[in-house]
Amino acid sequence: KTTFSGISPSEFFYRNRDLAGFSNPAKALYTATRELVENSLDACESSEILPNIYVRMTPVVDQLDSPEPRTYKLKVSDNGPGIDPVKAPDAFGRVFYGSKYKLRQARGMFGMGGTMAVLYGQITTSKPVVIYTSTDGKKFHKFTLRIDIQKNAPVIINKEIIEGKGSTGTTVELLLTGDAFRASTKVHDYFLESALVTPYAEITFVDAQGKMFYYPRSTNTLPKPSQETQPHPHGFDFEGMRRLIEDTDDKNLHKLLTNNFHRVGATTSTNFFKFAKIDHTSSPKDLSYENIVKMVDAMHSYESFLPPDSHCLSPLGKDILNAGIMSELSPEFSTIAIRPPSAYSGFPFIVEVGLAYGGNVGSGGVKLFRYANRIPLLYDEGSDIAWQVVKDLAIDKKRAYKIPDNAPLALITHVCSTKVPFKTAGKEFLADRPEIERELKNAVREVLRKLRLHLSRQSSQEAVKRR
Amino acid sequence: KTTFSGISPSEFFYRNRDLAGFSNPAKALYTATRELVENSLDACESSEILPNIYVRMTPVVDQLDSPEPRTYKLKVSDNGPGIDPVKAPDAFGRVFYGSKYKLRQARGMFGMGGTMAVLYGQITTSKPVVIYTSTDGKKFHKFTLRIDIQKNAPVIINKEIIEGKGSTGTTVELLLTGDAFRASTKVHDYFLESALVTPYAEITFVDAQGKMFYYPRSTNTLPKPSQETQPHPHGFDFEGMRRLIEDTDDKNLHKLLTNNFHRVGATTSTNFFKFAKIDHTSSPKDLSYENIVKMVDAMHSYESFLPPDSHCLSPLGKDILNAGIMSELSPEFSTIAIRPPSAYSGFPFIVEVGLAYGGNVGSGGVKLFRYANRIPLLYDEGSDIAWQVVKDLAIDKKRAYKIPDNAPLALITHVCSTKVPFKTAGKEFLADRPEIERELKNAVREVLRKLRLHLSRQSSQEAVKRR
Ligand SMILES: Nc1ncnc2c1ncn2[C@@H]1O[C@H](COP(=O)(O)OP(=O)(O)OP(=O)(O)O)[C@@H](O)[C@H]1O
Ligand SMILES: Nc1ncnc2c1ncn2[C@@H]1O[C@H](COP(=O)(O)OP(=O)(O)OP(=O)(O)O)[C@@H](O)[C@H]1O
Ligand SMILES: [Mg+2]
Ligand SMILES: [Mg+2]
Repeated sequence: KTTFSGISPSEFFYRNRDLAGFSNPAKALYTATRELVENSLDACESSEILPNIYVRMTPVVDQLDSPEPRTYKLKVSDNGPGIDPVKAPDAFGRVFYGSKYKLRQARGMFGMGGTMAVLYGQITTSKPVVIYTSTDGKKFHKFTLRIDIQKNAPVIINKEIIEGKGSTGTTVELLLTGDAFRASTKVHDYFLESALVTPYAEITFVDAQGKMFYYPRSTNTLPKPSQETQPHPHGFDFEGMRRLIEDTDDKNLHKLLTNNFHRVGATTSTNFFKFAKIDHTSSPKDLSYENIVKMVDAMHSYESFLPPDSHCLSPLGKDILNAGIMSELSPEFSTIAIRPPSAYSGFPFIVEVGLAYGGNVGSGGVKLFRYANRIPLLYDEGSDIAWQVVKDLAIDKKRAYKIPDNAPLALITHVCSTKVPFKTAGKEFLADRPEIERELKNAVREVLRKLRLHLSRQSSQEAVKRR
Repeated sequence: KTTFSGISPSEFFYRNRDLAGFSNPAKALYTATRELVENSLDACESSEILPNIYVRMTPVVDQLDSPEPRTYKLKVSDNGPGIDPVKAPDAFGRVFYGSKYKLRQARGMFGMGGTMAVLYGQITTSKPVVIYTSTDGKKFHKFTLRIDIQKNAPVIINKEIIEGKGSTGTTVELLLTGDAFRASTKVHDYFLESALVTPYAEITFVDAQGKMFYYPRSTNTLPKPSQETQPHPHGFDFEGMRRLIEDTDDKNLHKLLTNNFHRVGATTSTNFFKFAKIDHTSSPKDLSYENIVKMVDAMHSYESFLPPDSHCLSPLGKDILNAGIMSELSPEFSTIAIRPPSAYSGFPFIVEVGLAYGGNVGSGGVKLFRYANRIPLLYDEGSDIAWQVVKDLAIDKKRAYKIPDNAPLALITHVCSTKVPFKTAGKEFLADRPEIERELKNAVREVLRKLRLHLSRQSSQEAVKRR
């Protein structure tokens, strides 16, 4: 007899924690740290606060004699805006709940990262998480909570109010089974690579051995926070259109487009409906199934929508990329390509690529540093579309760019979007969305062509010298 | 002002379909096909019915002139046991709902694959899915349904009863945006590799160009269906123990272990509690937090639990692996290693590895065929722990096994478990769980050592010949 059952989202990720990046104690320690730090960076940036983030990993004293994996206390503190105390328990105790289900660029997007760190800590140590948060600097709300995994709901074990010292912020303290030794290289690289793209953040990291790594602020200029936007018409899908039509008060299709889509004005709308051969005065609610199909298909193929503007995005820009390349790679030659905004499935995105050659760049194979929405990606390089593009152009086709074997070549790729197409809930690597692949290819070709020019000038200069 | 919201599981996967293997039209067509075929195979095997599965992809007529991607009709039919008509709408219309949340090996495990195929079809074409199913052969229940994505619930558009022709089974028919041209190689490989490990199944596949591929049954012997089991104590986590203690009527710890765990009898339990230094007569409900920690930690480190038996598993076995190697690779030499059952995090698993060398095996690099729970894995090879083990041993360390460069070498890996640790909800590749990595290494070393023996005999025979 076949028996059926349904499970909650937290139960699903309890059973399948590999999907969220918690496969083994080393990886889990890495992922939990990443998720909490990214929550702090997001919160500070969207409230235009220069981030001060403090991260500490402490082995639990009585476990010091036992070999890894062991129990660690993980603490992440920020000076961000704090979390509304009414919302904080759900923010950390409920999977698929958060403030980032909006069309603007942020590191968070799934509504589950912080909750997964809490969940993993709970299932490996049975200890509750402690959250301190203040939105006014005067009162800190201290929550001790655990997750009712079968219900996907927080259980508040204790709640207190503590006198604040004048500054808002949030601190998360949890215990988890980790392997700090195995995770060490990746954790340190994460902080280093994160600091490179957040020069306005001050990050202090005290690792499991008590060693402190301090990444000071090198600029007081915050990037302009990304603004919420409307979907871009290119690639907008049926379900989106169906909901729009169901919910709309717009009296005709012309208004439906101009009121609800990114950069669609009266002229664009008129021209689009001419192209689609649909009467733009008809009412959305009267549209037949065939005509909705026709309209959505036409939105896919119409070439003259204005490209997205980047208000909903927060690209790194030349200054940050240059500063990072110079400080970390000290190359003899470098160049940057920043692609204009594009869109996939209605989501605006920008691709930025940096190239560094020679100087202190190590030989022995192309080194790729991947980022997405300012998050360093340190796992599963081979599966990432960015690597596949780099391998195709800078390795398989290196002759075309006059790149010698074992060249001292490093590339940095950054994809930023209102929705990064991660292939895993652990945000390890990017899926191959054709539009993103195309823009990565354009950007990588651009920097490789500049490198080729540099290399051929260099070799002709050397030829001149020899004569 | 920060506003929070929660979303349903189907809304989550609507927004993040890349996580489920639906990144682009080619991949989506592949994944939808895979999910439906695996549902049919699971259903037939668990009801001990020799599977007859019919798959057909048909381009929608009026789209034939437009270039790919286009709208396809995907139809998958089986002679399985059918689905209880009361449950069928939720089975296909609700994410995180199904019959496979049990501790036994099956291809399905997430409760979302079939639902995702329906969801992707709906968001790309707005058409409902049609399900025909009969559990008695007399009446077929025909459901036309779509998914209320925001609610994660099915909406039955139409329901009919049709006269059956005497045989039970299920047919799923849906429309979706696919790219059959781009997906062609992978789809055909999927059927070929699937047929290799299911010689008891008859599979008919009519591709998008109308070409029929017929994989006949080569044996009438079904594998013994996997039996539901209890968790194995090795690696059982806190949350599992907490729930067990909360729900139990067992009066003492000794009974708690013998009644609830796989192959833990009176002797094992007594010896375990001696090792853990815990009084096995104490009541589970009276156990302090510290003693639960002590018990769970001891369950991790105790080496003398009986290894799992394989009733909950369904390994391929030597016959199927040999038949597959011979028919597809025709090597000059082959060998198979089947590891004894092991467990990770309480889940029993078995690793099986086949090796084929020379003969018709192509040169030019090691070829790896990966399987998990009889599912062929055709994507993201580089990220799979199976590939990392094969690369480490058969490529980086090939000298140790006397393997020449560009050797004509192929390996087949099969990991079967009551829970395969997939890293993605699209079941593309395996996460690196240490226990599974260890068993893969043991199995690969075993076959490579046999190959080394064969190669050195071969070279000494040739040396004899030359004299
Ligand atoms: N340090 C923090 N400061 C302010 N708000 C926070 C902080 N940490 C978490 N939050 C809030 O809690 C919500 C849930 O966090 P969680 O990490 O679970 O999901 P997310 O960040 O929205 O998405 P993702 O799963 O991609 O990380 C966030 O959306 C944010 O509103
Ligand atoms: N062809 C079929 N015959 C019988 N039962 C089926 C069939 N297809 C689906 N089902 C039932 O519907 C349920 C839901 O299927 P679905 O593919 O969504 O999830 P699953 O197979 O349980 O897990 P997974 O997401 O890993 O595939 C299954 O558990 C099974 O009980
Ligand atoms: Mg987050
Ligand atoms: Mg399934």
